[in-house]
Amino acid sequence: FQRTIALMNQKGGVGKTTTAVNLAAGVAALGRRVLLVDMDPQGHASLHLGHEQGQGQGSVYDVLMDPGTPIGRVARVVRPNLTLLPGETDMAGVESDLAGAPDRLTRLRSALQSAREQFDFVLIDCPPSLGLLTLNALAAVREVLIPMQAHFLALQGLGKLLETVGLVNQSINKELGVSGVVLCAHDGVTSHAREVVADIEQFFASARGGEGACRFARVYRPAVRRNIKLAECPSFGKHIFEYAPWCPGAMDYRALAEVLVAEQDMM
Amino acid sequence: FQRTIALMNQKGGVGKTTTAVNLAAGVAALGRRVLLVDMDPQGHASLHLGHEQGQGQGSVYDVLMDPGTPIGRVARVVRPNLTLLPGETDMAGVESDLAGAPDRLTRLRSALQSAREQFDFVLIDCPPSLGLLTLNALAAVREVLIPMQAHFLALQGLGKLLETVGLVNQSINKELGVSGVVLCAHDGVTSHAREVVADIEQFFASARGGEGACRFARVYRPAVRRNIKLAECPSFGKHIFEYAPWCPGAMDYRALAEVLVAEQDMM
Ligand SMILES: Nc1ncnc2c1ncn2[C@@H]1O[C@H](COP(=O)(O)OP(=O)(O)OP(=O)(O)O)[C@@H](O)[C@H]1O
Ligand SMILES: Nc1ncnc2c1ncn2[C@@H]1O[C@H](COP(=O)(O)OP(=O)(O)OP(=O)(O)O)[C@@H](O)[C@H]1O
Ligand SMILES: [Mg+2]
Ligand SMILES: [Mg+2]
Repeated sequence: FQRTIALMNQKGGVGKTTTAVNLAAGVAALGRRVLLVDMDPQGHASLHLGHEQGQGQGSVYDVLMDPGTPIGRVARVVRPNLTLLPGETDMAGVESDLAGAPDRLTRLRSALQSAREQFDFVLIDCPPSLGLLTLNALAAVREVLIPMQAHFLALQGLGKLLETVGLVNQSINKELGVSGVVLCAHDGVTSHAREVVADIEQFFASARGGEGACRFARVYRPAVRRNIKLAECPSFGKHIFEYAPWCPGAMDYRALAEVLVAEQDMM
Repeated sequence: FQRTIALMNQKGGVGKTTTAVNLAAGVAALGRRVLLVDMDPQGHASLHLGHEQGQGQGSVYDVLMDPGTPIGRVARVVRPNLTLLPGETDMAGVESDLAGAPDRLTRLRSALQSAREQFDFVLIDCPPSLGLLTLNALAAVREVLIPMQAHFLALQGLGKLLETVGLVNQSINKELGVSGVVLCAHDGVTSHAREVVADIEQFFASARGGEGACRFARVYRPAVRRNIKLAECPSFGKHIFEYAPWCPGAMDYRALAEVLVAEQDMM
């Protein structure tokens, strides 16, 4: 059963890219075939894996401009079991480039159709906004994972995020749902963090049995602890498992990858 | 000599609001009259100080729609020496609301003219983008302070940020310059952080004596250490000095406030 997951949060700097890259790498290491789509014009997920922009190779931009482009032509195998569809600065102009195109929200979805057989997981790293790029990701997947930090101000953005998921779910993607939250850079010791997590879990509990996009959502465990190694490895173009495979950050993302794979076996 | 400072960084979650609020409070506590402008539709700076949106009171939005609005009518004194011009969700639509208005970049500047006599410091908390709201802030101030974290991926956005400041400086605000960087949530122990800081300092050193917007820029000291208290106090509507006045976060922001005030005495 192919799992297609958007890592989204319109708030910046919360851990979307770190989570997308390290979950992709962790799941690939467990033998599943993974496609990682870098939907951010900043191209951080691509940078994180050592990919260099601007060398005339393909990117998500080509696929958005022409959804008939075969994924194989623009994506590249960057690690065993791990294929990257790179992000690129040009994507920043996509709102105007696609303005007026009736299918501008479903271009990525069309393009990924041909990849259904080739990959067990499709993970999409979203930019920090609720614009056209993120909406293309939401239209193309069944699941949303929300990387976030357990801080008071982080909770403030959650309402708007879930509203957007709900809108996409009702209008163009009835299969879309929130699978849950990944806690990033987590400091589990402080009561503040624990209160914020309790708030999120209570909110999800009250969604159970209802009909909203959060009715199956949960807080994923383990939380990913704050660990400087996770901030260092992008500067070497490495994911955490090739940089410091037994550091706390690697242990946490490995455990989360195992959860994602185990869930897939039951789907 | 009035100091007008935009806290800007298009990258999200780097510490703009935490820095804007706690520097404003720190400088006010030293006896200077401070106006804090919340330029973010998220309204986090306002929330941080206990201000509640949507109660029919004024906000930056009124001032952008009609720069003739007296600041005193929409701003409110929230602490001794500290006046807040609140942010509000309506501001998110300002790009379209002001589309085509020839003065849409200088509305905040016009509105703040009348406040020149009333305040020693004007601090503007910017949203995580380089759009119309941030451009209004850049057009209205002489100085830019860049809150950022000493991580590899954080460096990536700096080029675009400085390019934008340079463009505003050349086109609509010849007085605009980068005063420097405030290091937020800093982990001074790791070599990674120290390498990133060294990179920034080297970059600023090479700008000295030139003619660019960074020729007077420096890395402000002290760096603000990571301290959970800084993430907790917004949930109580308090700045750090009324929440935990002797915690490391308070010590660091107090020291930075003293630097800003001492600099003013020499300007
Ligand atoms: N668990 C962690 N421990 C330490 N640092 C972390 C952790 N997770 C993320 N970081 C660092 O925090 C910063 C922000 O993370 P990241 O880039 O993954 O966030 P993002 O949500 O993708 O940001 P953006 O909104 O800009 O796309 C990066 O410098 C990253 O290396
Ligand atoms: N020194 C620090 N120690 C611990 N937590 C911090 C520190 N500085 C900021 N934070 C926390 O990090 C998060 C992001 O900070 P903040 O909201 O100030 O960033 P921002 O740049 O204003 O974000 P945005 O781009 O959304 O406006 C907040 O939850 C804040 O409480
Ligand atoms: Mg990212
Ligand atoms: Mg902010």
